Amino acid sequence: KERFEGLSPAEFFYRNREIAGFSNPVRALYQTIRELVENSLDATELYGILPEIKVTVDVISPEKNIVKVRVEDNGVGIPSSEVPNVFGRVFYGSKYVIRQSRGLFGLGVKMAVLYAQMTTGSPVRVVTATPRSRRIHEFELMIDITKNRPRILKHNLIDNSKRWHGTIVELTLEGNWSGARRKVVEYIKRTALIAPYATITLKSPDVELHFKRLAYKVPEPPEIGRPHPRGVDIELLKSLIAKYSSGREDPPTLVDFLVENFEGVGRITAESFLKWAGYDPEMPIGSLTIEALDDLARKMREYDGWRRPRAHSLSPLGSELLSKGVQGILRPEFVASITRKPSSYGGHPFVVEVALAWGGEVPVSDHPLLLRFANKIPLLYDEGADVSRKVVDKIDWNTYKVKFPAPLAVIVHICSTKIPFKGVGKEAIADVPEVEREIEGAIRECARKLRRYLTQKEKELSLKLK
Amino acid sequence: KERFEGLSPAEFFYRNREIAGFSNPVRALYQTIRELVENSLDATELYGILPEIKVTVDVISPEKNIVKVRVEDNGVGIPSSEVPNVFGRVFYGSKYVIRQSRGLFGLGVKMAVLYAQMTTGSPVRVVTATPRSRRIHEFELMIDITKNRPRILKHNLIDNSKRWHGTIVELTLEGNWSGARRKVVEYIKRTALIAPYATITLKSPDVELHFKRLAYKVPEPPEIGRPHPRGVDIELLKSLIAKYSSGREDPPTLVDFLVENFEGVGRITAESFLKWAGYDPEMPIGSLTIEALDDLARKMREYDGWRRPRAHSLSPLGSELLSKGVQGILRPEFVASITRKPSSYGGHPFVVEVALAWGGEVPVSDHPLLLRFANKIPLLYDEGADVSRKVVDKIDWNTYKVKFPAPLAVIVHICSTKIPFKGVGKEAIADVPEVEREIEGAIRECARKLRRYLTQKEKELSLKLK
Ligand SMILES: Nc1ncnc2c1ncn2[C@@H]1O[C@H](COP(=O)(O)OP(=O)(O)OP(=O)(O)O)[C@@H](O)[C@H]1O
Ligand SMILES: Nc1ncnc2c1ncn2[C@@H]1O[C@H](COP(=O)(O)OP(=O)(O)OP(=O)(O)O)[C@@H](O)[C@H]1O
Ligand SMILES: [Mg+2]
Ligand SMILES: [Mg+2]
Repeated sequence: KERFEGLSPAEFFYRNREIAGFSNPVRALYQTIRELVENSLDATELYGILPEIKVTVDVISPEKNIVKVRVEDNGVGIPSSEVPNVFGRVFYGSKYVIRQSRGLFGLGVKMAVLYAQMTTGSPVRVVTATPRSRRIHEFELMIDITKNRPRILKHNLIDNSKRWHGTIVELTLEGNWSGARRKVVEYIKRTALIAPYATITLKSPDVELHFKRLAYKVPEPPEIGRPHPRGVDIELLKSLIAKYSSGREDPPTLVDFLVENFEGVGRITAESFLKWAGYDPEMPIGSLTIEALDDLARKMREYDGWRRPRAHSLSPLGSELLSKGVQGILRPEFVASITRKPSSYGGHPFVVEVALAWGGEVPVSDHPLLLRFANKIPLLYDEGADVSRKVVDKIDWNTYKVKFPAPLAVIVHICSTKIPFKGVGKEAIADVPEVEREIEGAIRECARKLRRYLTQKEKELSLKLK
Repeated sequence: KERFEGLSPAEFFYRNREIAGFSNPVRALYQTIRELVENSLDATELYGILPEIKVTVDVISPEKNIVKVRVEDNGVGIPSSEVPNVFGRVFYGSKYVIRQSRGLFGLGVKMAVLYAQMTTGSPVRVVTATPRSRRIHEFELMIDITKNRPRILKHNLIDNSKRWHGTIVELTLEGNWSGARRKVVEYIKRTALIAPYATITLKSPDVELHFKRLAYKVPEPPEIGRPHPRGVDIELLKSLIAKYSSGREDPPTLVDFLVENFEGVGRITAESFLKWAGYDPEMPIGSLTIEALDDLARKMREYDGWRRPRAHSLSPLGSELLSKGVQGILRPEFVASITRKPSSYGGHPFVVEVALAWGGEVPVSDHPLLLRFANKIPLLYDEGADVSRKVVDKIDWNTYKVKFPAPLAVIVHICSTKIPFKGVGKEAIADVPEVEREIEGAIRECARKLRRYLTQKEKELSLKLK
């Protein structure tokens, strides 16, 4: 007979860890490093702190492939009461809000802890202090996989005499450093490209990198936003209504509910919408039936009178910083870059930034070198499944005077409150039509600038030859 | 300040439903149908029942894109005590065992229920009866997303006078039938190809399909297996030790533990392994330290004296049935098919089956038409990210006398107790080296047979022309 059972989230991802990028000792080491680095960059940038990230890789045992990874940052640290769940509970984090950040799933560091635990039996070590805290907290903990909760093995308090703030995470795992090194180095280089205001160092047995920041100002941190009516469904409406109604004496009205809970909805817009949709603005939201909620959700998605989502919850690099990063890392002869106006899909705002780098130290190749970024995360795998690759492949580069083999690099950066990732391993982006159109528009805009440059270069060369 | 929170699994997949294939009304309708059909085929085949699957699609409202999907099967039904969790709790199911089946995540039908619930507010309706049960159970239920548990709206008992057994699932969702129709039809056709012993019907507003079974015998159902030592890690050892020790008076020995819990480990093998690894076979497993567990796990993975995993937990189609299915659906002039010997990766057994279909009604194309299957599931999306596509692309077909454009179809079927899917949407398979090698070997084996046929055809043609 069939045996029925339930799994905890930790159990599920322990069994299916390859889906999160932890498929083998090479890939798992890469994923471990990137999950920690991405957390450190969020912990600095989102608070306007110039990031200082130190990555250390020690090969403890080459025959057994045992590696120790340590990542240190100068970020906002983690409140000690939150450390156990942050590192020991799958689907726990602070990124479940409407705001651009690298983190979004509440899963990344837990996967790294799980993998280290199952391959070497060792706990994660965390040292952390929040700004102005008098004490530094040091933890060692593991995950109780069956129950999806942390098991604290150690918790020490250390005097924070130097008033340090930040986080150190140490993991010992089965990882193949010689296999992973090349991709890890590339990941760190590209992180330096897309976050040129960050200072990042890597120390490992056979390679040391030191990227000193090229810019001295962190971009304006994004603000937490509200959902846009374009993206509502019945469940979202129900949960927003529940939150908005709780603890109030007088039941709130429908128009108040819309104005207070959604992006792009002012009082006048809300009233015209409700008039169009056939609802009394003063109607108490508690009296909405399930059929009315269904109808309201549908009409909110359909109505074209909403203001488009603002970009205050986004934090693009800007074409100037993007050019700076590209110049610093790729050292091309020519760069054209653009940050497009904000757009949106399904109520989620997004901004596409593109740079084209040509010549100089850009390697010559049969097709464009594609560097993909999402919310300032470098994406190094699954290029064949990514929307940017689809767009680059359908462009006829001859139109822009680029004949392959050629030294051309295409840098695509997508910022959004919801990046349409294809999987929890965050490697490829789905071809959402609005996003695909924006990427193509941005690439063509830069390509026209490149064409002018190459045309000019051609003229100067033919003048010389005369 | 950062706001920390945890999400239930239902909440997580509600927010990230595109990762499970529910990205838009076209794709969601396709995914809903396939999740239900795959459950129905598991519920019949795994019990030696000749499957009768009826799929009905009603477009309730074309302007609002409201569609009702109903899938009925003659399977083993679901025990009434299990229905609420099976449909209302993410990460719950009966497929968390070591045995080939379409289901593996305990997530599929819950995603369909979630999507229907959030787009139309309506519950799932389930009618089910197990073999020889005197009553049929009818449920209507929804998912409490915040708590990841079912909410039963209705539960009726009906007299089972006809002694029916099986399951009917009805969902009302926002789905785009005209957009999804082509892929749904293709999915059902290919299901008929890979399961030629199944009778499948589709009734929809504008298309009706009836695939009567071509074979009258279900393949031998797979048996539940045990883990293979090649795939152990410390956490697996700990949980197996805990289960094996619980409720026993005398602590079991290390050699007993190995023989009773692992695949491919007889008493003699276990003793030689323990001798090689430096452990006393009679040592009580309770006395193993974490360092010893770590060492034991590593050595179990490393030891090359284990018997390779048996295929009793697999259920390939067999080259004869595969040819039959290919003939029935593609109507080619020539078919070559092969079922390879069982292989394994990381302790997981797998079998690759391949067919090449040439000519007849196979469409002429610039590259081979690739039909991919995993555990008898047709995979229709993300071909560019799939290992089979990678293998097909690197083969020089000229060697086998195939010059494109040509009417060639490549059918690849992988059976395993753990298909290396790249995501929970089950569309692409990762390029695990052992699997990739087997696919290439199988394709080349069939290609050699095709070459003999084409060479013969060439001869006959030149004879005719003389
Ligand atoms: N170095 C760090 N500094 C400060 N906070 C951190 C750090 N690392 C983790 N955190 C906190 O722990 C939470 C959980 O991290 P985790 O990587 O598991 O999820 P996430 O970053 O929110 O999302 P994702 O799964 O997409 O990475 C974060 O949201 C953040 O609040
Ligand atoms: N038509 C059916 N007949 C019998 N049992 C069913 C049927 N549909 C679902 N079930 C039961 O419900 C469980 C959960 O189904 P669900 O689709 O959510 O997960 P799964 O099939 O186990 O895995 P996956 O997420 O990969 O599909 C199944 O394991 C099975 O026990
Ligand atoms: Mg993270
Ligand atoms: Mg299923």
